[in-house]
Amino acid sequence: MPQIIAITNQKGGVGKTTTAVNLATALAAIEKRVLVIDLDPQGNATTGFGIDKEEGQKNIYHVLIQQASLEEATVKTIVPNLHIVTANMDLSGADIELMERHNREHILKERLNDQPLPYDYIFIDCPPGIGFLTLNALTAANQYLIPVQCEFYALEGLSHLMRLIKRVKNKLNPTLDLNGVILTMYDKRNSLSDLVTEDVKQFFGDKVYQTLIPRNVRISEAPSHGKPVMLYDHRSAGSEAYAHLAGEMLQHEPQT
Amino acid sequence: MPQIIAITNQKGGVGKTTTAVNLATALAAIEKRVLVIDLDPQGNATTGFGIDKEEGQKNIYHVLIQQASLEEATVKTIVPNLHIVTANMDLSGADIELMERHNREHILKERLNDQPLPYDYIFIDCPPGIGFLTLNALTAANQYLIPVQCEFYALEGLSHLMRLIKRVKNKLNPTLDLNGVILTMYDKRNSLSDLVTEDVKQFFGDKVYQTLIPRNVRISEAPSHGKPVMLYDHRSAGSEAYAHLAGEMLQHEPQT
Ligand SMILES: Nc1ncnc2c1ncn2[C@@H]1O[C@H](COP(=O)(O)OP(=O)(O)OP(=O)(O)O)[C@@H](O)[C@H]1O
Ligand SMILES: Nc1ncnc2c1ncn2[C@@H]1O[C@H](COP(=O)(O)OP(=O)(O)OP(=O)(O)O)[C@@H](O)[C@H]1O
Ligand SMILES: [Mg+2]
Ligand SMILES: [Mg+2]
Repeated sequence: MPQIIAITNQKGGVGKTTTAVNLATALAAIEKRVLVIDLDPQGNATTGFGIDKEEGQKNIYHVLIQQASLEEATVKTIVPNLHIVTANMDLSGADIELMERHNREHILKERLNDQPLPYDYIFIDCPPGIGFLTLNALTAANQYLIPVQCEFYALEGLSHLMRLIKRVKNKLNPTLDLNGVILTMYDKRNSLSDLVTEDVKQFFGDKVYQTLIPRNVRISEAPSHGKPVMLYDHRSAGSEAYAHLAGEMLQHEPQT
Repeated sequence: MPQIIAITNQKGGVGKTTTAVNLATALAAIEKRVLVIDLDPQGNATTGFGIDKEEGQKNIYHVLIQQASLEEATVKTIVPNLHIVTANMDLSGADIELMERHNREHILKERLNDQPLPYDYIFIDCPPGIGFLTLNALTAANQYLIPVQCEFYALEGLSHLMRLIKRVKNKLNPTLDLNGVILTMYDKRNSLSDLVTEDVKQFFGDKVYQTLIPRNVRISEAPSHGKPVMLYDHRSAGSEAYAHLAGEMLQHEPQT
């Protein structure tokens, strides 16, 4: 049974996609079999692996409306051991199209349960906001991971996020567990980074990953080359941080 | 007739709220009468002015469900000439609650047309994504303003945004005009900033504001003090940039 981890935070621009792409790559690099599901109509995770979104490929939208199985919509990436189910703007229509469906928040979960999942990890990259797609991700997942940008507004949004998670656990997915919290775009020159780090550690205790992801220009350049930072510049501080994070995640792995 | 400007970009974390708060403040500082409507359940614009979201005052949610008029939900801010209609997480329920309403994208427009609007500028801070709230903002507005972060993913999202705008103009609001594009978090040490700036200028021509908003730590610190950057540190590069932007916006003002 793979670990199905939703990467979520309703605040925009906090590093959800960057974490999905680079953490998945770092785990694949140490021989874990990984699947990334891009569940954001922006399709940034798809672009982060250099894949063309408009190529007519079956994607997560077709899986949700049952025009393709998960397997049919899965493609290889440039990273060995790492597959992806892509997304594009068609996905923004899914919310309205599936409005009348019974148990509409369970659609992704049902599609995942339809067949064997030959992966150790499945990461679901969530869009910003708290909508239909995010609820589907949190219902399908057995864990969730929260990237928190080291900024004030990102900190403020955490209590909302936890209220939403509580509602999801009560009504949709009682087994959903917090995998951890990752601090992103940490900048030691900016006193706000330490303020946020301290507050987050107070709120979440030992659920906060020790690895801090630094603000690193190579991380933000990598997507324009269609590569994860580990392939774009493996010596960079950004690449090393995500490799370190992958190692830390393995230590927390539940003994199965 | 005030200029009603929706500040929008479906990409998260690009500086929508920061632009709404600080541009509005800069215009109010030169005697323009300004209203900010916080249309994001995160309520970041509300916090950006140091206002408590949970205090029980009427907010934009009550306006949309017709439990308060716009006037009843409007409060003063610490900035003279600047009022706000606040938001909190209740707003995330509006989408579902108003699902059955006829012409549901026109609700905000109707509420704005109910009474005189004693303002020169009304800025609507939109949430990330392309949902019910953003469609309401783009239908109520006579102009839209696009903040673009100087990053690759933000650049990639522009063509989606323009497709959405085209649909809005065809179906919901034919008079919607582009006010302009603002480049945010410009960092001259990062070559990506120039790459994005050039591409955006090619795409939008003279609709791109000359003023570049620099990445500036005082801008990101200001919300934790509940103040726009102009009040928090008016000598900072960030404060000056937004003051400069306000001046530029006035030059473009249609002669009414
Ligand atoms: N550690 C980092 N250092 C530098 N830039 C970063 C870092 N992490 C992310 N970025 C950049 O910051 C921007 C926001 O990150 P990203 O798009 O991953 O956030 P997101 O939460 O997925 O956004 P959205 O809410 O739109 O889905 C991107 O342009 C990305 O390249
Ligand atoms: N010019 C700047 N310099 C430094 N930090 C900035 C700048 N502009 C915005 N920020 C910071 O970047 C983060 C994202 O900005 P902001 O929240 O305004 O974006 P947004 O588009 O409103 O996000 P969302 O999509 O979640 O609504 C915030 O923490 C903000 O303080
Ligand atoms: Mg993303
Ligand atoms: Mg915002």
